[in-house]
Amino acid sequence: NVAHGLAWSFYIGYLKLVLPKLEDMIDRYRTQHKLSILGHRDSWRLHILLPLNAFIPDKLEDADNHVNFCGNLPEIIKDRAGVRRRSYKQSVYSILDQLGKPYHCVVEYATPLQTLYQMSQDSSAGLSMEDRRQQVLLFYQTLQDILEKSVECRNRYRLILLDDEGDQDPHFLSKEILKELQQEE
Amino acid sequence: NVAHGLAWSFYIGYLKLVLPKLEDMIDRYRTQHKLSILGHRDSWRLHILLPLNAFIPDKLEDADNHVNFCGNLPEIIKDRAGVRRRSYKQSVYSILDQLGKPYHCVVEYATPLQTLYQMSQDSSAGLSMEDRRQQVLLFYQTLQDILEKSVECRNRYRLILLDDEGDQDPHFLSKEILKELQQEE
Ligand SMILES: Nc1nc(=O)c2ncn([C@@H]3O[C@@H]4COP(=O)(O)O[C@H]5[C@@H](O)[C@H](n6cnc7c(N)ncnc76)O[C@@H]5COP(=O)(O)O[C@@H]3[C@@H]4O)c2[nH]1
Repeated sequence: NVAHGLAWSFYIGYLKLVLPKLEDMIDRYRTQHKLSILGHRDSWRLHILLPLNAFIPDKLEDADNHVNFCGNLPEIIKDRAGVRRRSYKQSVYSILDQLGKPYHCVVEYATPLQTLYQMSQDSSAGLSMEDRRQQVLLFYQTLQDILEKSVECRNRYRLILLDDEGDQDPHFLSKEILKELQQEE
Repeated sequence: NVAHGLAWSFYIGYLKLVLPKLEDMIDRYRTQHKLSILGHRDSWRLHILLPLNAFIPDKLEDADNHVNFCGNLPEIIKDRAGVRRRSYKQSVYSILDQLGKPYHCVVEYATPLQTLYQMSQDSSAGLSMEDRRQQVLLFYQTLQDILEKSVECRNRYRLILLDDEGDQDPHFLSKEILKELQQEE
């Protein structure tokens, strides 16, 4: 069950490290850039996008041009497993609503789903396209369970499951993210 | 089978990206620092340490004080899954032999094994200490199979499996790395 291990790895090797420091990083970012964006502390969370088809572009703009990169949060630097000063950082985006009004948030795709996608493309990996969808759901459920029990990560994340409607609507992604942000405000 | 997914993730999310550029990075490092270290192109590989007990310190010096950090190779910067300008780099170490002569190489532990270790410490992860050892071997075998078939990674890595003698000998790690380096020269 590939997704079980990938969810644990995402938690242990990334979320557990970065989520506890996220509020500080957002605070420093706003101060450094003298910004009044991200005014609602309720949305000071890492919004994690989980597309059911595991198809993940490297730039959010390629999924929806209403999503635009603003800047990176200050990085966390940590010695990890012999790699000195490994860098971890998240990106801030502005999301335009249908009227062109921008909302800001820290958002990214769940990187391990790229592994699932590429495994399904490689016949020697033993993961079919049908299995892949099931594994995305298992990843989502496992991650949800882990994060709910995690004291370090409480209230610092939002998991956003995305179904395939996105293929029809060029602004599906921005609308889905805005639904979440509007619940947070 | 957690290790199967972790091996694919290590390949797809890291080795496939960094190994093809490794020779260039070592070349630039030697040029920038005007160094004659790393004189044997045969050792221009990423030496990947796989301890059977999955116990991985974040600093190699903590495992063996004959292993010393020299510097980081130039970084690779890549947009990944919505994180802009994510940084990837490897560390160069000098390894002292029993006579105090230094040999240099690019080396690190296989980071995903830290996930296995921490999962075995967390009762909700469903991985016992006995399973963990088996999973390390499965990780090693899966990674070996993937890398042997990978055109992009050919000859750019060395997998070094480490058993537990390390607990007895404070210079076990340096000796094991030197055995590999001496075969390469
Ligand atoms: N968004 C995001 N930003 C990050 O900085 C980051 N770092 C890790 N991860 C994801 O968390 C999980 C745990 O990471 P781990 O380091 O144990 O495994 C990593 C690690 O063994 C190796 N790797 C990736 N990036 C680096 C790196 N910069 N240096 C060394 N090793 C790396 O390849 C594995 C897979 O990486 P990703 O496929 O990017 O996803 C990882 C993984 O799902 C990240 N996700």
